[in-house]
Amino acid sequence: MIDLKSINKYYSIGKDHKLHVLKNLEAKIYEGELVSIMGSSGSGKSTLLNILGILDDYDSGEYYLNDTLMKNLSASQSAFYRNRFIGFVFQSFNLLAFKNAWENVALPLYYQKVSRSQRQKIALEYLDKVGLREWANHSPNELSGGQKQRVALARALITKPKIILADEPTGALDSKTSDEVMNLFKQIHKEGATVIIVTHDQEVADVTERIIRLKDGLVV
Amino acid sequence: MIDLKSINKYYSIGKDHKLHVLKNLEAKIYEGELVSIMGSSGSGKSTLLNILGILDDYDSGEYYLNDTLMKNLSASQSAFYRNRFIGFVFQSFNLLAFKNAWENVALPLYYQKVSRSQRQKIALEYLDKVGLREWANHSPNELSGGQKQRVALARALITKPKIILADEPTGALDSKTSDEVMNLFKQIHKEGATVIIVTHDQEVADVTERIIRLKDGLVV
Ligand SMILES: Nc1ncnc2c1ncn2[C@@H]1O[C@H](COP(=O)(O)OP(=O)(O)OP(=O)(O)O)[C@@H](O)[C@H]1O
Ligand SMILES: Nc1ncnc2c1ncn2[C@@H]1O[C@H](COP(=O)(O)OP(=O)(O)OP(=O)(O)O)[C@@H](O)[C@H]1O
Ligand SMILES: [Mg+2]
Ligand SMILES: [Mg+2]
Repeated sequence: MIDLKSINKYYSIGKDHKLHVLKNLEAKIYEGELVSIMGSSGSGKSTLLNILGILDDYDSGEYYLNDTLMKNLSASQSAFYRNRFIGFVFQSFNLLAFKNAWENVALPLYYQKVSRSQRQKIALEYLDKVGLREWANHSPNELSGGQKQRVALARALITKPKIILADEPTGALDSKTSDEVMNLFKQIHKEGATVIIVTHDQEVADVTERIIRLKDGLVV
Repeated sequence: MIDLKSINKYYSIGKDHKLHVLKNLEAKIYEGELVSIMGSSGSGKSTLLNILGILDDYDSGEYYLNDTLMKNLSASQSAFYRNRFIGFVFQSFNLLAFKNAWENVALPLYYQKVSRSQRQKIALEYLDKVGLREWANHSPNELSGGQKQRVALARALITKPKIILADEPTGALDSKTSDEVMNLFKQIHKEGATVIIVTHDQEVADVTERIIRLKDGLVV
């Protein structure tokens, strides 16, 4: 499903300094797998996830998604593949401040032209799955850290995407809520999704089928 | 050092709905203690920490800081006590986007009228303590989640405040980096600081002298 060959990614810092973040990275992830990505702070996990999520490009190598090469895509091509395949939970949630919880969760359905009443109905179901139905009308600044994180998760799941990319989805959660979230991931994995979770939490990684470890931009 | 008596805090949601978040909360924290605050997502930990940090007010009860009542303070009085006593690590870091890492860390010294060259020198020392000296010139959007968290920590420590309030300071860190940060907290605690850490991580809580548990806005 996902094939990464010799991926290199650089960031420019200032005008004459380049940081080599991903270094000839190689990885394969098969359809329907539940994998975790671990590595120390700054090792390149979010960078890798952004490339997988077609949110960022890379400097050399090839990224095949479902046998299609994801390289030099236009903005509309990137958006097409993203909306077709991928649900993304961001490390810093990225909720829209001027929309409330259910509106944020419903956003991917809006792009799929689902009617407003149907969007709200489904969004409330997904908020319920993450224990936040009562908070549907709160705006993001009226939510705790862990509540924002769960709203971001509900938004990533609502279109039942084939691939879920989650960047530290339990980082702001207590252990009981974290277990509930992991049960949700296991359930959608059972329903056929390919699930890739970046995590620092060994208990989360232990629930996955395989751990991909990153060290200084390389899979080790 | 810190005495909370019958603290009640409400948030208004919309125009006719009030959420009772802290309910007659009682707690005492002694000078020089190293304590953790635990509780499920949404239980009121950040709300409590914001009140302790004089960043937010409360609806009834009394909060005594060093025997002075912190109630109905003006903006300048709040700022005075905050700058005098408190270093705060925010759950969502709150770094200034238009300043780089060392400038963000140096900010509290700027308010103390320290010279620029001296501020930069000390800021680099504190970045070094959190393993990020090489990232001094990166702006926040050029930092990983865990790097931002550590910059926020360095900023909270730089004025050697009497009280450190840290809202989930290791949430975005791998276990090795997390251990380094806890060693830093232990060191400043040894130097006499009162340290209060909100955490979901039992391993972090186990390093503290006492755990204050919050459940539905009450200390249990
Ligand atoms: N500005 C606000 N307006 C309305 N409600 C709020 C506001 N801030 C927080 N809340 C609500 O108050 C409750 C407590 O929030 P708080 O941020 O203190 O929780 P927390 O214990 O820090 O949670 P977490 O572990 O998820 O960070 C939550 O139910 C939240 O939705
Ligand atoms: N936009 C950017 N410009 C420059 N450097 C960047 C940028 N984004 C990230 N970096 C750097 O690239 C490296 C990898 O960052 P990345 O966010 O992928 O790390 P991470 O493994 O997700 O870390 P964490 O566990 O702390 O979230 C870090 O050293 C970071 O400072
Ligand atoms: Mg990251
Ligand atoms: Mg919180």
